[in-house]
Amino acid sequence: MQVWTVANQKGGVGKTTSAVTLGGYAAQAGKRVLLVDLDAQGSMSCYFGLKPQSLRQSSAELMNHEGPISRDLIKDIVVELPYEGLSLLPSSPSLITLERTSQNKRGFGLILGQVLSLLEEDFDLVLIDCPPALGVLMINALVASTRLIIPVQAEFLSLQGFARMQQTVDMVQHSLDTVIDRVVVPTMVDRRTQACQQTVRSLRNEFPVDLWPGHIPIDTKLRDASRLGVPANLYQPSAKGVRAYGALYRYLEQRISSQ
Amino acid sequence: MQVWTVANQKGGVGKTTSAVTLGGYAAQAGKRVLLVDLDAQGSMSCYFGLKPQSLRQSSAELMNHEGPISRDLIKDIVVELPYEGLSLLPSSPSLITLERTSQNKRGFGLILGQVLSLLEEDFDLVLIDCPPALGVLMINALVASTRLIIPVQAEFLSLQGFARMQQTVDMVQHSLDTVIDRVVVPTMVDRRTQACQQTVRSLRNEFPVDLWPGHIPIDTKLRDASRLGVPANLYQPSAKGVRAYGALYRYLEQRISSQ
Ligand SMILES: Nc1ncnc2c1ncn2[C@@H]1O[C@H](COP(=O)(O)OP(=O)(O)OP(=O)(O)O)[C@@H](O)[C@H]1O
Ligand SMILES: Nc1ncnc2c1ncn2[C@@H]1O[C@H](COP(=O)(O)OP(=O)(O)OP(=O)(O)O)[C@@H](O)[C@H]1O
Ligand SMILES: [Mg+2]
Ligand SMILES: [Mg+2]
Repeated sequence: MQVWTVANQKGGVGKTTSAVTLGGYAAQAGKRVLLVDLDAQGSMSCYFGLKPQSLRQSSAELMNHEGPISRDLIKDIVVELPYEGLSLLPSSPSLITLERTSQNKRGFGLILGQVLSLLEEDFDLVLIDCPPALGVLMINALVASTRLIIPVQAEFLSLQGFARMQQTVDMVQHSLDTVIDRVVVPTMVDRRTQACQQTVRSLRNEFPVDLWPGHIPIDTKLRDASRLGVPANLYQPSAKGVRAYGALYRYLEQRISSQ
Repeated sequence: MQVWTVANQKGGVGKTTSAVTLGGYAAQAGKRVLLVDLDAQGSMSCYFGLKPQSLRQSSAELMNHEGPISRDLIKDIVVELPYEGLSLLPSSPSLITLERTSQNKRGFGLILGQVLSLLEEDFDLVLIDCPPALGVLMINALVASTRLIIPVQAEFLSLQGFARMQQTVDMVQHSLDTVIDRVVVPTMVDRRTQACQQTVRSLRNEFPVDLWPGHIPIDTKLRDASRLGVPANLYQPSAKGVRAYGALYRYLEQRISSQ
């Protein structure tokens, strides 16, 4: 089972859109996919028409759970989506209190990893959507992952927090003595503006190894898909932004086999 | 002294851009303006060329301070910007730990209000930029404020967390027995897309009282200004997105006098 985290503490860079759309392509390729919503605002859960504030159980119950967690409990909380091969572990607003309450619990960073290890037989790929913050939830996701996908909007304010993001990943990698494969994905690229092209070029200079050679263009079809609650690859596969995510998914698959 | 908070837990909706650009217009109108960066990722500080990770002192020192805070200490930390009437209380990455460490401190939500009350004689307007999260930093900002400006991107994923934002503000208002004037500002509106116009219309139905009758259009000049570190009203005052912020500033000023 592969576990991919999609994270960046900068807000609005396309984390949720990337996690859902890649999940859609993986399911279409025949994989059994689990989407995990770790963001208290619940964009990924809302994308599929769920109301995080009224769900009885969510990812927060698993993270907050006292005592051992059984596979049956997790399977109870996971929602099967009406799209072949796609399931969702929804979020709830109470995730926000975890930042504060988990401070003193030893080993709190390992919980999500333990939960997902119980699902080895059930899924081929897990995609985790993170909130825009460098907190305990992102640490949990990094610890549980084999790969980190970092969507970056190709413009000034979005690049500022980037170096700190890398430091957090280095710290997690160092303390676990593992390697997390990092892939940086330029998103919402508007070819028409000069500034955008300049930023993509400087990204290539700064991160030659981790940067995906392609980019995701601005495409309103990706927004329309979120409003309709359909993975973009099933909604408008020929749209340019959607096709770009298809190319990204194939790149990530091929990158696994050559690791 | 007026204190305006700019907040929305949804990421990338234009909080930092709104706080800086409104601050620029207020300074141009002769006000003494303090910009406060409460976001650990420090977009507002980066906007003006500061490096939050290497600042010796920041808003985090004030929020973490043991014992009484003097006006001199605050004035030491505040940076005068090279633009007439504009000063900045910068952020630092250590703000992120406040979410976790402040849990047990009684009255932690009141600290920022106490700090700003020491500056009554020094500034006419304070604009607070918040991180994309419903946490203790946003609570601090709301407690210290007379007004809340909520930028909302006119599209599906951005509207989902909106109701919860309103609940948080209701809770703060109720516990302090005060009224915070709320103004919802549609941002990054792209008139060309059908979905956008539909969403702005549904915003008007849902929040008839609090919604600013105008909107901020998509305008790359606002991004260019952030890259150059210049308030947008001084960089390209005739650009359509910049002019829209001018209209918003005038609306907010007139709304004060009629309260
Ligand atoms: N390539 C694209 N073209 C056009 N719009 C896009 C694109 N990618 C994402 N969007 C839209 O931009 C907005 C932000 O995207 P999204 O919510 O996925 O970002 P996020 O990083 O998950 O935000 P948050 O930090 O709040 O979690 C959404 O309205 C989404 O529909
Ligand atoms: N009206 C606009 N037109 C075009 N670009 C805009 C507009 N307003 C903001 N932007 C750009 O969109 C991006 C997001 O804006 P900004 O960083 O101000 O949002 P934010 O809500 O503060 O994000 P965060 O949640 O990370 O704090 C920035 O690159 C900014 O330059
Ligand atoms: Mg998201
Ligand atoms: Mg910001």
